[in-house]
Amino acid sequence: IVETVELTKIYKMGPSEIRALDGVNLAIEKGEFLSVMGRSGSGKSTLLNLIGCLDRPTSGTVILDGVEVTRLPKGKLPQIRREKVGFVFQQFNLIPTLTALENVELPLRYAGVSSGERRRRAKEALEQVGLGDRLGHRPMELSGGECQRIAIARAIVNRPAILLADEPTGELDTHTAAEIIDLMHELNREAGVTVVIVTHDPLVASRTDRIIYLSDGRIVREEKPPTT
Amino acid sequence: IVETVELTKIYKMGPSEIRALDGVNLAIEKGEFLSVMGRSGSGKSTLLNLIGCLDRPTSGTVILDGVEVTRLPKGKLPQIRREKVGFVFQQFNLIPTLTALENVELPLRYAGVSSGERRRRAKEALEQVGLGDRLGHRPMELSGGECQRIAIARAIVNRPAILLADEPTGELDTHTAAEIIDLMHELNREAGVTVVIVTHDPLVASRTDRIIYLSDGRIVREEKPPTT
Ligand SMILES: Nc1ncnc2c1ncn2[C@@H]1O[C@H](COP(=O)(O)OP(=O)(O)OP(=O)(O)O)[C@@H](O)[C@H]1O
Ligand SMILES: Nc1ncnc2c1ncn2[C@@H]1O[C@H](COP(=O)(O)OP(=O)(O)OP(=O)(O)O)[C@@H](O)[C@H]1O
Ligand SMILES: [Mg+2]
Ligand SMILES: [Mg+2]
Repeated sequence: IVETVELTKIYKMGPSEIRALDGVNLAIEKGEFLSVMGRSGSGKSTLLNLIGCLDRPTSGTVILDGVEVTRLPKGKLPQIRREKVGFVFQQFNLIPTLTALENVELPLRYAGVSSGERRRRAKEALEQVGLGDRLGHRPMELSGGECQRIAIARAIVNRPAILLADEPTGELDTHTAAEIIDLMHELNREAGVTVVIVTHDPLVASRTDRIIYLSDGRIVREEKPPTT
Repeated sequence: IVETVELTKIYKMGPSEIRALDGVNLAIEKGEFLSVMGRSGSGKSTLLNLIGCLDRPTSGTVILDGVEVTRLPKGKLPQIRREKVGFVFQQFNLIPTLTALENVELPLRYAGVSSGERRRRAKEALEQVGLGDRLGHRPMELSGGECQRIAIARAIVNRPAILLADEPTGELDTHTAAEIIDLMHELNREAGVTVVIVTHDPLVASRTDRIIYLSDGRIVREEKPPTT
């Protein structure tokens, strides 16, 4: 469902060059539950952003659900994203003036869902991440972990084909983190959502089908954790 | 060096009330290395914000380095904070238009340090967190973990009496997280900095002198991890 070929992203800073990604070749099967690990600065967010069409590579190819997105004009990317991808950002990116419920409804608005149905589904997604009692709060009135969970609810509410989650449990206690990973497994098994999680947590990675390790913008290792 | 008496923070949301902190009594010795754990939403950031004078309680007392800060007029708090506290925010709070170096220099500017000395000490702090090669980058040009480390460098550059860190390793891989905790231990041992870390990482907590557990705004348990 995702394929990258020689995916490369280079940032020019004055005279020097930063190879955030350096020729990444990756194939992700439909329905897979994958994790990506690696040191801070190794290129994990860059990889996710390129797969999720939030950014364009310097060179190389991304094929997303059969579409060679790296050949599309920039203007076509938002639509592809909305139809196919749910994204949990490393820094949440919630709209501060909207409530938790309104933030989660946003992808459903774009999908043209009626207001009654939007409300019902957004409420359900928030209950799934344990925030049924925080619907009317705005991001400033919520804890770090609560904001992260709103971002997760927003990413899953549209049942995307692919869920890309950039460190979705970085701000969560062990108990809440386990519940979130349970939820992602449920989506994977029951709704066939392909899941790619960037994580620093070995416990989270051990609960995925395959772990990809990045170092200095390259894949250096792959592992299949023993199934429990 | 820190004492709280019946510390309480209540948020009114329409007809209902959220007891973010509910009568917290805590005494922290000078030079202690403490961690605070608890579920998402249990009141950890609220506790840190009240100790660090970023916010005022609904009732109760905070005594910081001999000063009853809850009795001071609001206008006096910024000065107390700058002189006594280094704060690492859960969401980093860097200035997006400034470079890594300029962000870390900021507390030294407030302290009236000369520009040459400021540059030298900020550079040193950034090297200590492993970002000596990112001095000229702005937050948008840095990874999540790199931003978190700038926030840490900024909090320690002024050798504060008390370092309050709200989940300082939430975005860091295991290796980089261990280096940051090593650095905090070094400050604690060699510069006598009192350290309070909110963390979800049991490995980080196991490396502190005492662990305080919060639940629904109250301290429910205390533990002394076995010393390695
Ligand atoms: N301004 C506010 N208005 C209303 N409720 C608030 C406000 N700020 C925080 N809260 C609530 O107070 C509770 C405690 O918040 P706090 O940020 O201290 O939690 P936390 O322990 O740091 O959680 P996390 O681990 O998720 O960061 C949360 O349930 C949150 O919803
Ligand atoms: N706009 C940019 N300009 C210059 N360099 C950049 C830019 N964005 C990212 N980088 C650099 O590219 C490298 C990879 O960044 P990326 O965000 O992918 O890392 P990461 O693996 O997600 O790290 P973390 O675990 O800390 O989140 C980093 O070293 C960063 O400094
Ligand atoms: Mg990242
Ligand atoms: Mg918090």
